[in-house]
Amino acid sequence: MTKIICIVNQKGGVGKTTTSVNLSAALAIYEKKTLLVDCDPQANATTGLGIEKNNLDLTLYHGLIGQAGVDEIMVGVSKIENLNVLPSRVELIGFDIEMIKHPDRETALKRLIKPVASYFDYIIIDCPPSLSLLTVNAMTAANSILIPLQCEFYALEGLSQLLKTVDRIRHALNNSLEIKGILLTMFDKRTNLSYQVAEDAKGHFNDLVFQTIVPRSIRLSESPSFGKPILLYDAASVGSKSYFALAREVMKDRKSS
Amino acid sequence: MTKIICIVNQKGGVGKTTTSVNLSAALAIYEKKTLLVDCDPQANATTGLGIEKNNLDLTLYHGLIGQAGVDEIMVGVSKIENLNVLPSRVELIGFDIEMIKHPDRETALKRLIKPVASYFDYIIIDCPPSLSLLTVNAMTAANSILIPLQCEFYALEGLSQLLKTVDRIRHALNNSLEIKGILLTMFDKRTNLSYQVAEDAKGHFNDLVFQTIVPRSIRLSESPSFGKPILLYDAASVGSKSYFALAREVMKDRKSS
Ligand SMILES: Nc1ncnc2c1ncn2[C@@H]1O[C@H](COP(=O)(O)OP(=O)(O)OP(=O)(O)O)[C@@H](O)[C@H]1O
Ligand SMILES: Nc1ncnc2c1ncn2[C@@H]1O[C@H](COP(=O)(O)OP(=O)(O)OP(=O)(O)O)[C@@H](O)[C@H]1O
Ligand SMILES: [Mg+2]
Ligand SMILES: [Mg+2]
Repeated sequence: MTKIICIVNQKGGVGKTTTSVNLSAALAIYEKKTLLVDCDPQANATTGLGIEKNNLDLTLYHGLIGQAGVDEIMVGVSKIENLNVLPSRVELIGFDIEMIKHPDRETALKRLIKPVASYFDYIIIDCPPSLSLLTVNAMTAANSILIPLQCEFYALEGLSQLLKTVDRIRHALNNSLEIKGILLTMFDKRTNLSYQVAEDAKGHFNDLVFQTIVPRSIRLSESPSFGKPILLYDAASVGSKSYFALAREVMKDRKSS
Repeated sequence: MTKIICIVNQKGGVGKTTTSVNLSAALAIYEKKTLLVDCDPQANATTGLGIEKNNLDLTLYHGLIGQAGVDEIMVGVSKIENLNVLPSRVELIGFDIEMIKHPDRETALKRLIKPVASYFDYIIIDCPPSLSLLTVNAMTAANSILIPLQCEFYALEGLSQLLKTVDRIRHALNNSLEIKGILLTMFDKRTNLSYQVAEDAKGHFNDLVFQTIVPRSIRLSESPSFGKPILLYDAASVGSKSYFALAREVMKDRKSS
């Protein structure tokens, strides 16, 4: 059964795209057939994998509004064999407004990927920093969510709101949606704040928090400017090791709830 | 004439709230009568100023949907005399959907603050990380926008999209909307990336980029957990000095376009 994981947190800049890109790449390098869906109009995951947006005819937007099939949109990623992408571009910004009156607006993504889902071991969905119709689509198509939690004060505040939204989606649209885990990101061992946030998260959420913690690392923030995941940009770096470790935890299919 | 500045960027985590809170506090300490409007359902600016959300009867949401007047919602900030706030809480998340059919949905904020606007020298509006109805309201109520630009690769990507949206708002809803400036944030002098992004921004936008550059600073990220702006938490820190310098530039009313 294909594992469809949606990377979600309405707090901005917490590492959703960085996690989507590098977790997908690590799973592919571990020879899992992986599809990355860029569900954010900012299209950072598309750029982060070196895909030239201006050369694309069709993007996720065209699939969601029914103008193209999933096979027409899907592209490969150079040097990573088992990784495919449904790329995005800025036109995706029109999706929420255009689908407002459409009766099945929450299941557009689920219906789009259905024909190819069983071909993949993992489908990873990157979300925008909001609880908009795009994020609802991602949570409806997924069977679990992974929450990146930046080790900063404001990031902890938004977590309870996110979990309430997950409950609502579970009751209304997708009753099999589980929480795969909470990933601590940008952990800076020089600050008390990072240790405090990590302690708070483990105190509240226990073993929902992944063992893997991604440290703040300059190499991680540099790799998107080269259009490469960290695993190709600097395989020996601490960022790369963290995302391989995360992929191993995800593959072990830790207890989720 | 009251200067109404909206702090906006749809890229997440770039320093919108940190800039809103600390710029407002600095202007107030320079004895300018200042109102901070927290237009983000995450309500980080409300927390960052130490306002206890659960003790509030009314928040910005109630004002925007017409259930309360601006004077009923406004609260003061302890230890900063010239600073008032229109606080938020999570219920603001319902605004976009509830107002979808309302004919004047884009001007709800403008109409709410109109009765008190002339009492203030500056009104600073913090926005969520999306180009939603809340952000459109903020850009319609404002006479200028200030764009925090994190010195990272992904942050530069989204800028052209934001400027297109500003143009659209200027033509459709608010023809006097100017760009006050672009503020470089989280500048890390240890990385090439920061220098590259700063050079790119100055190359493209010339003197729209503020002279003040806010460095990455641990004290800045710690201050919200104490419910204080950096100016009260650690007045001697580099973060504090940067936001005083920004306030001086804003007050000088630099050439804007
Ligand atoms: N562990 C890390 N160490 C250092 N920088 C990081 C790390 N993870 C992410 N970054 C950088 O931090 C910024 C924010 O990360 P990213 O864009 O992945 O977050 P996001 O949650 O996807 O943001 P948005 O809410 O805008 O979608 C990016 O510039 C990224 O390169
Ligand atoms: N100059 C700085 N140095 C270090 N940390 C900073 C700096 N500015 C902001 N931060 C921290 O970075 C994180 C993101 O900043 P902030 O929340 O202000 O961004 P934002 O754009 O308002 O995010 P959102 O898109 O979610 O609204 C916060 O945890 C904040 O404390
Ligand atoms: Mg992202
Ligand atoms: Mg914010």
